[in-house]
Amino acid sequence: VRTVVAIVNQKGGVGKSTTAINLAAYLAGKGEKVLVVDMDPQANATSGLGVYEAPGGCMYDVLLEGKPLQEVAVTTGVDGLDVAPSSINLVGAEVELVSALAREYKLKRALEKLPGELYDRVLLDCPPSLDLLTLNALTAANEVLIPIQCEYYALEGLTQLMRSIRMVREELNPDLMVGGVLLTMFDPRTNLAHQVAREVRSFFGDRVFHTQVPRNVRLSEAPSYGLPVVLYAPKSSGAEAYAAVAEEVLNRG
Amino acid sequence: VRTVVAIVNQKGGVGKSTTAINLAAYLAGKGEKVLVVDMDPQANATSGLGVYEAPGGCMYDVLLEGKPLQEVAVTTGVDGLDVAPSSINLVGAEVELVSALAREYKLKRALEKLPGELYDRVLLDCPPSLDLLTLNALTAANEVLIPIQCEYYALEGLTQLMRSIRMVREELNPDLMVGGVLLTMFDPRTNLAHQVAREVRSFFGDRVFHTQVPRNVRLSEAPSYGLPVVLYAPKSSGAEAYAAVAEEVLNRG
Ligand SMILES: Nc1ncnc2c1ncn2[C@@H]1O[C@H](COP(=O)(O)OP(=O)(O)OP(=O)(O)O)[C@@H](O)[C@H]1O
Ligand SMILES: Nc1ncnc2c1ncn2[C@@H]1O[C@H](COP(=O)(O)OP(=O)(O)OP(=O)(O)O)[C@@H](O)[C@H]1O
Ligand SMILES: [Mg+2]
Ligand SMILES: [Mg+2]
Repeated sequence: VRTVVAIVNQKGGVGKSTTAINLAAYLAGKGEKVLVVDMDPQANATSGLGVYEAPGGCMYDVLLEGKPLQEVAVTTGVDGLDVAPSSINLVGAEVELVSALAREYKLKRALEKLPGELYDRVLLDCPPSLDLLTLNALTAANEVLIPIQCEYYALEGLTQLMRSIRMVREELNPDLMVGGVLLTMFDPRTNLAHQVAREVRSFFGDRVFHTQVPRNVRLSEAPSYGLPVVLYAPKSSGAEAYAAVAEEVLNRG
Repeated sequence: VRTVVAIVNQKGGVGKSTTAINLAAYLAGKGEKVLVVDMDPQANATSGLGVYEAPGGCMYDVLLEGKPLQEVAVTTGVDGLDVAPSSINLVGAEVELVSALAREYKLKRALEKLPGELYDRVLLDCPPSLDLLTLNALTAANEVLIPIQCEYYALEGLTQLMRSIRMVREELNPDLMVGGVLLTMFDPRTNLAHQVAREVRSFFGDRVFHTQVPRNVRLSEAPSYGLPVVLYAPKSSGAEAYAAVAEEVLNRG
């Protein structure tokens, strides 16, 4: 695998799953072989990609029983895009992982065992916390993609997030870097959105994607059909934004 | 204390903190003595009420070192409303609590020691997960208030949430009941919002508040001034909705 990207923000509802699903779908559309790993017990990335069964097992089996990732990965409605599903039993994983040996490295080990040519890029969708599931993702990733909702509380959480990333880099994963910051749910009619966008750009500089994802109801409707927005409403402003983000990701190399 | 209400939903960004802050402020305005306990390491309920210092300590000290709640509680800009602040070190509480004795009862014990006449109602703002901090809140509460965003993913999380509430009732807190369900960020222009509202009302019946909180930018601007919406924009649709929710809460007794 060339690149492993952890999509992380402990603030809830900022667009992590929406970004994982739709960025992955557009990258696959550009010819990359992509795997989305759903590390969230809510399993939104799993159902948002139309996967309602986990015949080969799920991420609980990978993290706690060492099942190979490629055995749980399933195909989706998008060519070149697979998902390693989550399920409700991942809720228990946190408590069980606490006392496990090398508890932060479970996902990293699983990704290392994945045959090299299967995927070009792996996107890790994380739960809204800095728990052991998210720590596993930060330890396994080469880069972090941070979705930031254009709201006040989203700014407040950044200090905690950057502190956690620094701690992971020092203790668990020296290569970890912030690959990109994506402004989401941008509503140009509100001053707040412009203000937050300005502050984020001054904090992160050119790590912030040029593309801002607008608030667009098509993005919130798509998961109810189990489809990424490229298949549900490809001409919508939300779809065009994620297509543009995929371009920027590919240009960054 | 008469009533302890846990504001819970593991789905992120559904309006838990916004509901804790604004419902508490309107209840205090009606003459109740209210305490908001911030159980979320993000500390949004703390900063949203304009509290930026914790001179007496914070919820970490209460849960892990047995500090009395009334020593950490601080006043806010609203008469009759105090907040027991959270802080960044609550992030570590989860791992430390796992091996503690009676780990799910720490908050309940702290609330039992609170002098009876200090508060009429306590609102517990929870993080977006079903972790030990949320379990402490569910164990300490007499009722749960569930904010539900009018979006597809919000429906999916309900099964997990109801399962957890049932488990807590069986194992930890036999009195726990669902006191109310609040539809938030309702945008009447989208079919999705109406569809979700219909499904929630058929699932929960008359436990759903009549009042639906509309999407209203004043609600997301208010926390950047450290003010509940009653002090920031009392005539806004968001403010009027939370005033109406407070009425419904009082009428339910
Ligand atoms: N740009 C957008 N415009 C409109 N709605 C959006 C947009 N992005 C996401 N949404 C909707 O907002 C809600 C939150 O997004 P999402 O679930 O992707 O966030 P998350 O960060 O993954 O949440 P959690 O913290 O619970 O994992 C969802 O209902 C989603 O459909
Ligand atoms: N009715 C509303 N209209 C518009 N914005 C809202 C509304 N309710 C909440 N918000 C905003 O939406 C975001 C999410 O709300 P909030 O932080 O209260 O949710 P939460 O469930 O507490 O999130 P978390 O899961 O991270 O704790 C915040 O930026 C808040 O200001
Ligand atoms: Mg998500
Ligand atoms: Mg909150």
